[in-house]
Amino acid sequence: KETFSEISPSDFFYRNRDLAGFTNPSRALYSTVRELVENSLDACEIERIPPEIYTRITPFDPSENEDPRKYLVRVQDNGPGVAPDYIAEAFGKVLYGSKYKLRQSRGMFGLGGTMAILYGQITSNKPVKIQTSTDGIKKYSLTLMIDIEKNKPIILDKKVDDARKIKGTVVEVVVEGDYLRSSQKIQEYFKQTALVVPYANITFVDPMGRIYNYLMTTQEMPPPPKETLPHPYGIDVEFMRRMIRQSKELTLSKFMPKRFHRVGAKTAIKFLQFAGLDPNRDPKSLTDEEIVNLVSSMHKFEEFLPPDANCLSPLGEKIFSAGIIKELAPEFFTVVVRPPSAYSGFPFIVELALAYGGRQLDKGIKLYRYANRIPLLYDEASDVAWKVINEEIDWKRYKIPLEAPIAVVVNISSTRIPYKTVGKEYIADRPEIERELKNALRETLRKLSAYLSRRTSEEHEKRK
Amino acid sequence: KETFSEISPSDFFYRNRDLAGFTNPSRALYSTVRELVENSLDACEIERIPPEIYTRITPFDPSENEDPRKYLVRVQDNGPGVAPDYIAEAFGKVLYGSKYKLRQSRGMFGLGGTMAILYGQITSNKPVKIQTSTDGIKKYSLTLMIDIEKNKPIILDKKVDDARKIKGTVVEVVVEGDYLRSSQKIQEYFKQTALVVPYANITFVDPMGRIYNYLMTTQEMPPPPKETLPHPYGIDVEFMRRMIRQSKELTLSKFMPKRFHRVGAKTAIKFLQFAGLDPNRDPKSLTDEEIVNLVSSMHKFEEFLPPDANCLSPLGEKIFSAGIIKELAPEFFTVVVRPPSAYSGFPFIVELALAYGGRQLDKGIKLYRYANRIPLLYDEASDVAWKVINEEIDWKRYKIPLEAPIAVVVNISSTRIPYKTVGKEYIADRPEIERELKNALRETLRKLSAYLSRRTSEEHEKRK
Ligand SMILES: Nc1ncnc2c1ncn2[C@@H]1O[C@H](COP(=O)(O)OP(=O)(O)OP(=O)(O)O)[C@@H](O)[C@H]1O
Ligand SMILES: Nc1ncnc2c1ncn2[C@@H]1O[C@H](COP(=O)(O)OP(=O)(O)OP(=O)(O)O)[C@@H](O)[C@H]1O
Ligand SMILES: [Mg+2]
Ligand SMILES: [Mg+2]
Repeated sequence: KETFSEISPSDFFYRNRDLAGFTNPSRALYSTVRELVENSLDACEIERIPPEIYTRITPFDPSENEDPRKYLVRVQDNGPGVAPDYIAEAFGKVLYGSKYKLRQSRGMFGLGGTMAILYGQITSNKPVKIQTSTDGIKKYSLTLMIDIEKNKPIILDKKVDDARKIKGTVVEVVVEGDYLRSSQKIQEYFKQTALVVPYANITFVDPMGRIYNYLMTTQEMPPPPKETLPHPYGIDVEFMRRMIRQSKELTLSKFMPKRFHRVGAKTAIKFLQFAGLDPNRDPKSLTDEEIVNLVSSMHKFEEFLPPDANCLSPLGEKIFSAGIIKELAPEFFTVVVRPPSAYSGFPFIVELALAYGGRQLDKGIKLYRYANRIPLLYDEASDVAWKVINEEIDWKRYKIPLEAPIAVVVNISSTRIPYKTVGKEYIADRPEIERELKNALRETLRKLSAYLSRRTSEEHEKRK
Repeated sequence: KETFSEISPSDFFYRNRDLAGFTNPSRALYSTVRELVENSLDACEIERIPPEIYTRITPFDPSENEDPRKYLVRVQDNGPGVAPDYIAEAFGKVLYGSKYKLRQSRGMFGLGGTMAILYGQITSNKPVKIQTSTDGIKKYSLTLMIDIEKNKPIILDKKVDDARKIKGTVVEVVVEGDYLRSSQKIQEYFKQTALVVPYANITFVDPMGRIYNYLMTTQEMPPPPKETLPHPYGIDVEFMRRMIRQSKELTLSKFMPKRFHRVGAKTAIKFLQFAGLDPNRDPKSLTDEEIVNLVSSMHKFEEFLPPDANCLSPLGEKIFSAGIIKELAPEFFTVVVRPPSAYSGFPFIVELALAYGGRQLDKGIKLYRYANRIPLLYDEASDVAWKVINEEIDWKRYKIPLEAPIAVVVNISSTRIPYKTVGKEYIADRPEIERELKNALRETLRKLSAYLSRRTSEEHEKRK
């Protein structure tokens, strides 16, 4: 009597677009901007191209003169572009992309940019226009819509022109937005982004034509993140089965070092003995039961080296400090870069800055959160960093006055950020991440505490 | 240089299973139980079968004697069963189900039960066993696994037996769980579920063999929710296009009343005039531009009747009060059932109980949240109800003492609950829902305030 049906992933995210941050015109305008800008930044950084990102929001329909209304959102970058074979699906298909690998990047789900286009389509009925060139010779211009029920692009127009030596990508989408309500968040997004990418030129032109320019303050770019191998502690049975299926190694003793992160030949042999498996076995000959045993032994074996964070690209003290000084101009600040750690086999690095005083900071604690250099501006109270600040640290112990003007700036770099939502709003309280944040905050609080007591005693000296 | 790939929706939720509430063994054991129990309750209620739901968690591998370890989770119901053609895909395919319609139910995404099975498979490598009978004559037993990369079931075994007059469904899955850490939440889940389904027999047997029995206290079941038509205020261009494609009506004047909620023939004509469209037009003849105009006119036309909540199935004061008395035994309580409201065209009803005193309530405000009768036990601080209690209500104004023993119990019924996460942890702060919660809490606070002042003056009288 009940009727069953299947829906495509684009249909699922269309029906449940609030999961992805496209709740209402104000929030959706913000999400459209952030998803496209993050795609551009990722693209430039992977190729180590100093990013030039230009975003413009323009009212689209002159007959509409108050929010919410349609806006043309245009994001242009000087990145590596998208190769012609992939353009339509990169933008017109959900769960499709180039970031399904173990490498630090802002993108990870394969749906952000496509969601912005989908939202534009269902609110304005306008197709998206993509222009892109990978070589500065040929520029491809596609006008496309998404077949939401089938999760595939519908190409309405396609042409090839002379790219006139310009490489990069332009995305133009028309969305129902509410700039009045989201302007503060959008401006904050650009301001906070610029803080952590001082090697980029970021320009934002708002609907009134006002230009916000964040010029680069350094030429040197951080080394791009490297793709890495999975770590034994993060493996489950499904993953192991896939690795075995794809492996070309003829023995377990060759398979382990080749396919796993930081597993040397000696460690492999030692581990296989621990797991009770013959090192000369062909991985493809393992039975299901043996695979289960292999995985559970991997989790129990204590002699694997911890994940190496060499694949990661943290901000580094220099860039981080420069951003703090530029944006917050504090009287005092201290930066700590924690040693690499890992959760579930994924390496991560916590960087934390604690800033005090100066004319810009207001009384009380203001938290700035970044994950892989993305500013997180929503759902602060649900984030692990907020939890640490408010529940795990006893500020009185460090003699910090209650209304002191404080800013805590956190950046987490990882091959996988444990967001709790598809809209990448806040980070789950994984115990290892919580611990690193706590340690980082304590380190910086000790330094601030020392500074404040020095300052107090110097003031006493002066008065005598 | 960048390589592109597509992943299936099951692969997406496998890689991102924390989005769906399968973060770690403790949380995943909870999610496994809740997803299966909610499927059983939905199935029984839709057919108005007084639910008999039996859940047992048993340690699976005797060689494992401490958490986390494998558990066999078995959930059995006396529901309508699943028809043989659909069994494999209902359980072995993500984004597949019978709840993709505009009708109140606990399930809505088409992936909960399948995620429990997927999680079991990747942590225990054991297939799931499903037994089901729709007629009490034939019982189908399927042993299946999920092909996660292709999002389809792999049937390992299938047989048909005599069902011996027993209808219903049994699901048996083996998962890596941590009962030590999740026992409190799991027990709380059953306790709070039983509070709102007094017409059900709920039994839970824990790993130690302890039996928790929640016996039915009433035979009468609420009328099952009815499927309803979409409301004009909730329509977007994509949805309209689909409706037009599926419509059989030959004119707009017939299409509107037939396909939309509470749009009568007269209102349809009036609206079409407002939208500047000929009522005799064939809906399929509308151009894209006209469809956009139709949708935007729908949002602007102010004479549509608001969504009718007749399709909804709220608890009702009787059932709600019985549950409050049974579970909280308060000194005083008051229940308010708000009039029907709507957000984005989706009808909803807020029911709120405010309880005070008695031996069971602790000092301070304890919040119990339900959505379509599902107890929500996680992420309280992110929920709209919490926001209303803590930020939108001035408790001092009602002269409620600071440490008063208070419980606030909220149930929201809707054809679509605006969860912010796939794991159905908490509800988004939609303005209409926030407003209804605020009004409900104010109503009950006035009554509690009156009660407390009466009680205080009576005590003064006694002392004289
Ligand atoms: N400006 C751009 N320049 C180059 N490639 C791009 C650009 N924008 C998108 N892409 C490509 O399109 C793919 C899909 O983008 P989309 O935003 O939908 O997903 P994602 O970035 O992989 O993941 P997420 O959902 O987390 O954003 C990207 O993986 C990238 O390869
Ligand atoms: N015990 C049961 N009795 C009858 N039908 C069931 C039962 N369990 C599952 N089903 C069917 O299987 C379908 C898929 O279940 P699943 O939990 O994966 O998704 P859902 O309940 O539709 O949505 P959600 O992801 O929100 O739970 C259901 O829609 C229902 O039709
Ligand atoms: Mg992206
Ligand atoms: Mg379900």
